[in-house]
Amino acid sequence: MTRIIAIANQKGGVAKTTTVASLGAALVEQGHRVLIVDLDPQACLTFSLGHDPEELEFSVHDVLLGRVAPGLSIITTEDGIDILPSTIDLAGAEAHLLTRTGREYVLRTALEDVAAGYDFVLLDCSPSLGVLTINALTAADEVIIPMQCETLSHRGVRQLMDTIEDVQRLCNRDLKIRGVLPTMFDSRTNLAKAVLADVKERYGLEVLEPPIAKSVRFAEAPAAGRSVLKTAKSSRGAEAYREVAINLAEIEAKN
Amino acid sequence: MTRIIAIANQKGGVAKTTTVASLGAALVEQGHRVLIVDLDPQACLTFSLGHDPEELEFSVHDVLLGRVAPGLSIITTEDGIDILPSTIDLAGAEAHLLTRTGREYVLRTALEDVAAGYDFVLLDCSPSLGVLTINALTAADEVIIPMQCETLSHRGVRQLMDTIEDVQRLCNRDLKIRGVLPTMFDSRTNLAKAVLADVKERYGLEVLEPPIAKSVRFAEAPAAGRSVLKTAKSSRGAEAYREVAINLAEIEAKN
Ligand SMILES: Nc1ncnc2c1ncn2[C@@H]1O[C@H](COP(=O)(O)OP(=O)(O)OP(=O)(O)O)[C@@H](O)[C@H]1O
Ligand SMILES: Nc1ncnc2c1ncn2[C@@H]1O[C@H](COP(=O)(O)OP(=O)(O)OP(=O)(O)O)[C@@H](O)[C@H]1O
Ligand SMILES: [Mg+2]
Ligand SMILES: [Mg+2]
Repeated sequence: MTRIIAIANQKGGVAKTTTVASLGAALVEQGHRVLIVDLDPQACLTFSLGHDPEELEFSVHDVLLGRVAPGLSIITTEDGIDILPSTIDLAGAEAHLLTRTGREYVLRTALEDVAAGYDFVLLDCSPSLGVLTINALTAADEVIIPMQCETLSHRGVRQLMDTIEDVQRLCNRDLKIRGVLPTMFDSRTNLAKAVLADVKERYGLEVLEPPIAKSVRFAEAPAAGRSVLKTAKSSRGAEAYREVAINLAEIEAKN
Repeated sequence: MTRIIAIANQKGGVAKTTTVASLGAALVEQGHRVLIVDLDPQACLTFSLGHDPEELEFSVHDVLLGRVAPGLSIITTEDGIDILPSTIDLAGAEAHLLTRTGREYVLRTALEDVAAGYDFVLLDCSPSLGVLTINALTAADEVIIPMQCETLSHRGVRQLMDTIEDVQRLCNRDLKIRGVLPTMFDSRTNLAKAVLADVKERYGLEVLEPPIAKSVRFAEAPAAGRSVLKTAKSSRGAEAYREVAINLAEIEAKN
């Protein structure tokens, strides 16, 4: 039973891309078949796992516009994760899709052809609540919210929850919130713990465990075109994502 | 002679908002009159300096659509910086402006009425290269690129440079790149220094000094609704931004 999971947060730089790459790699290590979809025109996920977006023939943009079958656009990565990559063309998607009827469903429709071949499909969203992110939320069974646990990321949660509720009401009744994943977590300060506790209470959200601590090892991984699970195999960051993956695979979202 | 400076980088979470708030506060401390403009529908800058976007009557969105005069929308902050604030309505601006002729010039036109009352106007961009960021680049005399000096932020520079060149060619011949500001700088690792040296060489960009080091003091400031120059007056982060402001005020961009 394939689980499609959107990794979303409109705040910039909260480790959405790092979470998709690392969780994807961990799930593959644990024996699952994983597809990741890069929904950011900046194509950071595509680049992080060793592909040059400018060298790609097809991308998720072609798939969303119905020009190419998804199966033809999916490529492999050295980490063993399949990827539906992005290129800068995707920046045009917002405009192209803006006036199309049923524009929220194009990703869901495209994934129907290929999802069955995977145990997990992870969707990497850009820092916005535009049509591509709405597509991710409409296509997904569950959503995980990576959060930096600082004041400015706290502020975005309300708006993201409103958007998720809109999608649940209008496009995807079955969408469940799997929970918040604390990222770049600084357990020394009180601020991070306070923000996390407040979000949990205020929005009734689950918190995935363990939190991902700040670590300089993460910055090295994209430079090598591999996930941190390969560039820093036994680091705390890699181990934390492995544990999150185990918990994720065991428990589906309840609400 | 008013200097209008866009703070732009489509990569998320590289301290654009923190830079506008901190530089703005430093320039005010140093005796300049400063206006900051929040061009992000997430309104983090507005919130960081003590305003609740949901309580505001007018915002930059009304100004861009020509409904309200800029002078009526500008409000003050405890840091002494004037702000043209944002609200979530701004998310609609991309769509509203998409089909309008001369849509790249609406901010420039709006600022013409008020810029003369200030020495500096700083424009806080969202993590995208959409119509609002194009407006900022079209309205600006100079652009500063805050950069996290990690692989993924390095990757975005090419695309940003292409966009700046397009704007220079088509909408704003006089736009100059003031330079890159290294933010959240980890001087202990070789990666940050290597990325910075590479960007400097590859794109011929100036690097503003000093770099802004990583510091936990920055996360506290938005929680208090004040800039870090007030919440951590003599911290290294506050001092670094003061120095950048002094250098900025002395030297205009050369190219
Ligand atoms: N646990 C961590 N510790 C330290 N650095 C991290 C950690 N997780 C991610 N990073 C680094 O932080 C930066 C931002 O991460 P990332 O690009 O994954 O965020 P994002 O939410 O996808 O950003 P965007 O909003 O631009 O898509 C990257 O350079 C990444 O390598
Ligand atoms: N020098 C620093 N050291 C540590 N934390 C910092 C520093 N500068 C900014 N931060 C924190 O990093 C986070 C991201 O900063 P900020 O919101 O200013 O980035 P941004 O580029 O404006 O993000 P976005 O792309 O979402 O607009 C904030 O929580 C901020 O407080
Ligand atoms: Mg990303
Ligand atoms: Mg910002």
